[in-house]
Amino acid sequence: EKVVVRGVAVDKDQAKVIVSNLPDKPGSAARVFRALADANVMVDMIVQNVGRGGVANLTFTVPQTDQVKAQRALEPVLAAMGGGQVAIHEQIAKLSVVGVGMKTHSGVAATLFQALAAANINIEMISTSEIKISVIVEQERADEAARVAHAAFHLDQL
Amino acid sequence: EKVVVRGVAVDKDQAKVIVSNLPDKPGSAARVFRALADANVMVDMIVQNVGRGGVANLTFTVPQTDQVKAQRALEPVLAAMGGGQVAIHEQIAKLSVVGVGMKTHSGVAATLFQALAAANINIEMISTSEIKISVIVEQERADEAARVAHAAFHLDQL
Ligand SMILES: C[C@@H](O)[C@H](N)C(=O)O
Ligand SMILES: C[C@@H](O)[C@H](N)C(=O)O
Repeated sequence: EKVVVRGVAVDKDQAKVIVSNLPDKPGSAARVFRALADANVMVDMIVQNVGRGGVANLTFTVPQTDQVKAQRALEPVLAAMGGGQVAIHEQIAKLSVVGVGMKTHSGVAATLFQALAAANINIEMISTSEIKISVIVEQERADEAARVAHAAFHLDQL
Repeated sequence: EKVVVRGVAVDKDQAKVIVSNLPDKPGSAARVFRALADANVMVDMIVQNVGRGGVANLTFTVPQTDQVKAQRALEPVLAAMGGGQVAIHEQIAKLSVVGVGMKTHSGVAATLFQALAAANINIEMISTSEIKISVIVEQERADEAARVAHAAFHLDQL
C-alpha cells in the first residue's frame, strides 16, 4: 500500500500526566481510567510501555484545563493502590503526522524523527497507529517542529 | 461528540521489540527507525514513554516474521550509540477497540481496561488515538481478551 502523508497537526493545549510506579497487574489501568472517566477528564493520548520489576509507567495527555481535575481524581486511587505518583507537565505540545498506509513503512516514522532530530528537538513520547504518528515535544519548540515536519513530507509544496 | 465503539480486532501475529536504555536526546529515535526502514521492517505500534535519567525505553511491534530482521538491523545502531539493548517477545497479541469520538471520553478506555482486569488479563502496553485504543496482552489470552472486550461494548448484541 502506498504511503501518503496528508497533513501535520500541532496541539499546544495539552498537558502530560505521568503516573509512575503503577503496580503492573490486572486492574491498575482500569482503576486509573475509571477515576478519570468519573471525573469527566478528557483524555487524548495514552502511552504505557512494558513494565519492569512489577511496576509500569503510564502517561496520558489532557487539555491543560483538565490537569488539576486529573491530579485530584488520581491521588486517592493511587493511595488506595499502595503506591504510584502523579507528575504533570504542561509545557508540552503534541505533533501529529496523519496519513494512510503508514503501517507498512517504518520510513514515515524515520522521516519525522530525523526531521525533529536535525532541528535538535527532543522527542518525549511516541504513540502511533496506521493512520497517525503522534509525538510529544517541548511546547516552545512546537511551531518549529510543525514546520520541519511539514517540510520533511513536502507538504509545503502541494 | 457521541462515543461509538464499532469493533474489536485482535492480531496474534505480532512480536514486541523492546529497546531499552536509549539515550534520551535528539537523534536516537531517528537512528532506530531509519535502520528499520532501511531493512524493510514493517512496524505497527510504536510506544515510547517519557525518559528518566537521560534514557528512554522505546517499544514497537512487528509481524513475527520480521523480528529477526529487526534485531539484526538494530544491534549495530545501538552499539554505535554506545548503549541500549534489544529484547524480543513473540508470545503477545494486539487487541484494538475501534470507534469514533473516543477522545472525548476516558470511559471507553476505562470500560476496556475493566473488562480485561475482570478476566485477570494483564495489559502490557497501551497506545491510543481518537479512533483506536490498542493494548498488548499475552498471546494465549488474546481470544479471551477479544471476547470480553466484545461483551463489554455490547458488540455481540448488534
Ligand atoms: C500497568 C497496568 O496497565 C497493568 N498492567 C494493568 O493491567 O492494569
Ligand atoms: C528516546 C528518543 O525518542 C529521543 N528522545 C529522541 O528524540 O530521539
